[in-house]
Amino acid sequence: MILAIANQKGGVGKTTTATNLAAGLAARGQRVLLIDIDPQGNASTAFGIHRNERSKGTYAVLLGTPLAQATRPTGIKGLDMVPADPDLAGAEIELINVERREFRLREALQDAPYDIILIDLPPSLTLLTLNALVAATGVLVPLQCEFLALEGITQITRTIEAIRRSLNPKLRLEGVVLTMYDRRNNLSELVAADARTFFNAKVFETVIPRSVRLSEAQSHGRPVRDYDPKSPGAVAYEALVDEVLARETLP
Amino acid sequence: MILAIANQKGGVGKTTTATNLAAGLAARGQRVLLIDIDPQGNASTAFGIHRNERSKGTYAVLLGTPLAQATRPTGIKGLDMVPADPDLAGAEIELINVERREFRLREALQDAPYDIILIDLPPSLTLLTLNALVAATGVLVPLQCEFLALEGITQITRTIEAIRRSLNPKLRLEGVVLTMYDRRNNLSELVAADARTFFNAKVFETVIPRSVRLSEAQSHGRPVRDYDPKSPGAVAYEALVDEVLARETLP
Ligand SMILES: Nc1ncnc2c1ncn2[C@@H]1O[C@H](COP(=O)(O)OP(=O)(O)OP(=O)(O)O)[C@@H](O)[C@H]1O
Ligand SMILES: Nc1ncnc2c1ncn2[C@@H]1O[C@H](COP(=O)(O)OP(=O)(O)OP(=O)(O)O)[C@@H](O)[C@H]1O
Ligand SMILES: [Mg+2]
Ligand SMILES: [Mg+2]
Repeated sequence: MILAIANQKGGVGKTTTATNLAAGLAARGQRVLLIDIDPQGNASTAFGIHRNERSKGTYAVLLGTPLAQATRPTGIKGLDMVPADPDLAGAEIELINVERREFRLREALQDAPYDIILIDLPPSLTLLTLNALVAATGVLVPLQCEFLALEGITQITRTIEAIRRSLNPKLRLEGVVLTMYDRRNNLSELVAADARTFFNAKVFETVIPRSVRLSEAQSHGRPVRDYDPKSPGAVAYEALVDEVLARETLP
Repeated sequence: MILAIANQKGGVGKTTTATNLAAGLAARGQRVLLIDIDPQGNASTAFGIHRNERSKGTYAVLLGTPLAQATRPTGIKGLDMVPADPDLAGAEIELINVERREFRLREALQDAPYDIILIDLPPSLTLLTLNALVAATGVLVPLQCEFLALEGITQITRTIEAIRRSLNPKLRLEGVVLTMYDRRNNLSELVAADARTFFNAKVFETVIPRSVRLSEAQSHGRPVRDYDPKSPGAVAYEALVDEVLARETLP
């Protein structure tokens, strides 16, 4: 399974979901690889990989470096990652004239020795996003429970549809994860209800609450399950891991 | 003054700042134009312009439609806007082979009959972002008071520097606005202190608190000063408007 964590809307919890899902899946014995294809490199930061230690990463892989040479340990058993190298910010322009430019990541991930590969995407629809969606088998869309969240959601669903028809017939919408749900904010429930009407059973049962411990964990370079396992955010992400695994084994 | 509201990090309050700043400046008698160059079209939504009413907008202007034909009233005296038309999502690919593609917006805004033009940018560094930064005289960077916010901040400052050296010598960093400050979250103060160390006097005195009334106002298609003028978010944005005007008149 290769899962792209995508939504072109910014700040909806893509990185927070990708990193905590990766940690939870590894803890259940899966061999997991996390790929940071966002030039901002927030997933790399969330695992404590400093900016000056990212020299061979996702950009190098797109240009032909073997995956194993760009893969790093995260300090978590069963979880490796490919960080966002500094050159990733310029990949858009550099890859334009490269052969089979949309397929670079898919080709690099063939026969990769992992059960699950997660890809953290940037908040945009660019060639990097395209590479991830061509390589992926499924897309998980975090949806923030705030106003404007549903606004652009058809952009990502239309993009998934367009890529399925043209470059990647296997690609499917794995599910929609409601994030930053705040009981005190009545907009949260409105957005959640709208999302369930629009996406039906594709919306995961698990809802991720707004919880500052999630940000704090990132500032310490650790997944929330290690930082504060009893916090509402950690409990919710554990439930999400179980749901993703349960859906994965379904035909 | 042409002010680009920019930060490639997603969900930091670009649209919320652009729309509320525009409304506050118009209320003080300035003739204001707001341009939505984000394909998500959140600024267009925040002024109640429905998706099916955006047919001539920013994309049409980039391809040569006169500005006046794409400009709409917002229902607020002194404030017009150019919405994000549906084709904007494809602009990246379409503009690649167009003459002087980075200068399209700058040329379209020459002699525009406004005192202040604000541009709401998408969370990425693409040709649309480039067009806005080439057209702008200043950049206002909203910085969310949460972890990861300072992570990629050098990307936008490096981009501004690169554009000033090559395509737009006038471009300057107008200032950094701290947003979503939450007194109950000690990360907020850490990020604010870091930002002041890094940017010094460029950080506006006004800090925008986290306030759910800001989202609610957007869901009603109105700026917060009309929706709930006494709310903490509305009061803060009024103070920001005064600070922006005071800085503008300084040499
Ligand atoms: N459930 C949550 N509760 C509270 N804060 C959260 C939650 N999820 C994410 N955050 C915080 O919100 C901010 C945005 O989250 P994150 O960076 O994961 O979003 P993203 O979609 O990856 O952003 P981008 O579009 O820039 O890639 C971060 O500061 C993060 O710490
Ligand atoms: N000060 C605030 N307090 C509470 N919520 C806020 C505040 N500012 C913005 N929001 C909410 O946070 C979300 C993100 O804000 P906004 O859309 O303005 O960010 P953005 O930087 O424009 O996002 P994008 O990167 O997708 O363009 C929205 O749902 C908005 O309603
Ligand atoms: Mg992210
Ligand atoms: Mg926006």
